[in-house]
Amino acid sequence: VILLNNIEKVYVMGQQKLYALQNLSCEIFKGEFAALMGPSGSGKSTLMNIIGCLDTPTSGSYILNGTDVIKLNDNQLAEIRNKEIGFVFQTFNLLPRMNAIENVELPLIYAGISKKERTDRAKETLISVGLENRMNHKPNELSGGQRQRVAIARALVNNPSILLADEPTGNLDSRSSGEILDLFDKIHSFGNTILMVTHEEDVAKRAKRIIRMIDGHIDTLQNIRET
Amino acid sequence: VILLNNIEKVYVMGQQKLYALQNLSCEIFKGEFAALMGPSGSGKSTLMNIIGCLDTPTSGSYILNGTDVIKLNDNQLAEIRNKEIGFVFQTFNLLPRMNAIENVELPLIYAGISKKERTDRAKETLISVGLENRMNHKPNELSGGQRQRVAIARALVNNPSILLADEPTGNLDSRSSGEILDLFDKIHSFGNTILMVTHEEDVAKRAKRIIRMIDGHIDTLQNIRET
Ligand SMILES: Nc1ncnc2c1ncn2[C@@H]1O[C@H](COP(=O)(O)OP(=O)(O)OP(=O)(O)O)[C@@H](O)[C@H]1O
Ligand SMILES: Nc1ncnc2c1ncn2[C@@H]1O[C@H](COP(=O)(O)OP(=O)(O)OP(=O)(O)O)[C@@H](O)[C@H]1O
Ligand SMILES: [Mg+2]
Ligand SMILES: [Mg+2]
Repeated sequence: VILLNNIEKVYVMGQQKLYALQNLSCEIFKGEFAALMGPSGSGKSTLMNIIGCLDTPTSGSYILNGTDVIKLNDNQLAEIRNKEIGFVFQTFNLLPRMNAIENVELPLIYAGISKKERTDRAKETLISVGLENRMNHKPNELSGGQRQRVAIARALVNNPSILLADEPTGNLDSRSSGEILDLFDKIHSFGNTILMVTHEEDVAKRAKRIIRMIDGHIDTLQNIRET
Repeated sequence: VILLNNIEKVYVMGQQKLYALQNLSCEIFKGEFAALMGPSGSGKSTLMNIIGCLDTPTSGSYILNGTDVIKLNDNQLAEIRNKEIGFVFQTFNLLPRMNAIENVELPLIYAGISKKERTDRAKETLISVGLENRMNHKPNELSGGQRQRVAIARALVNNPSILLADEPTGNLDSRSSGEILDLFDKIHSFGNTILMVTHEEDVAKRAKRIIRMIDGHIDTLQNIRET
């Protein structure tokens, strides 16, 4: 469902070129639950942003569900992001002046869902991540792990066929982590595709495949050793 | 060095009172390296903010190095924060328009250090957290784990006698984590006091004592079981 070929992402800084990704080729199959690991700065978030249609590569091709994503215009990309993809950001990116329910409703507004149904679905999703007692809190009235779970709820509320989660348990204790991973298992069992960045081996083991990155590309040698 | 007695922190939300901390008493000894653990929302960051003189309790007493902190005015608190305490925030709190070096120099500006020495010390500290190749990057040009390490460098640059670190390895792979924890060991060996929040047992084991919190207070039963 996700096919990346020879992806390159370069940042130009003054006279220098910084290769965040280079020679990156990778395939994620429909309905797969994969974990993405690698050292800090190895390009995981950059790769996730490209897969999530939030960023475009400097070169290379990205075919999503048979569609050549690089050829799409901004409106078409926004439509894919809203309908097909749920994204949990490493830095959450919640809107500070809205409370938890309002933040989680956002993807449903774009999808044209009625106010009553939006509120019901947002509440339901917040309950599923253990936040029924924090629905009216704004982000600055929430703990780090509670904000993380609002970000997860917002990614799930539209029932996306592809869930991209960048360090979704980075601020969660082992029990809340376990609850979130159980939720991911449930979503996976419905046939959805999940790609999750994590730096914790215990969390990665909950996925069915571990993809390792190093210096901006896939560490194929390590991947071969592990299978 | 840190003595908290019967600390309470209440948030009033409309008609309700939310007890983020209640009946919390705790002592941290000079030169100790302790880990603080507990479920998401149990009050760890709230406690850290009070210890770090960034927030005041609703009631209770806090004696730091023999000084009654609650009686101090804002200027005196700012002085303590700058001279005695280094704080690594759970959400980093870097200034977006400054690059890594400029962010790390900030505590030294308050301390009245000259420009040349500030830059030297900031560079040195950034090298010690593995960021010698990212010194001129702004936060949005850095990965999550790189931003975390800039936040750590900023907390260390003033050589504080008390280091408060809220989830300092939350975004780091195991190798970068290990390097940061080695650095903490070194700081500890110089006689400094470290209190570190973490949700990972492996990281907590690097400390000499684990303090567990639950529902806004210290879990004394669990603490007794572990000693
Ligand atoms: N806008 C930018 N300009 C220059 N360099 C950048 C920019 N954004 C990212 N980088 C660099 O690209 C590299 C990859 O960043 P990325 O955020 O993908 O890493 P990561 O694998 O997610 O790391 P982490 O585990 O620390 O979150 C990093 O070395 C980073 O410094
Ligand atoms: N300004 C506020 N108004 C209302 N409630 C708040 C406010 N700030 C924090 N809280 C609540 O206080 C409780 C403790 O928050 P705190 O950030 O200390 O938790 P934590 O232990 O650090 O959690 P985490 O592990 O998720 O970071 C949480 O339940 C949170 O919702
Ligand atoms: Mg990242
Ligand atoms: Mg916290």
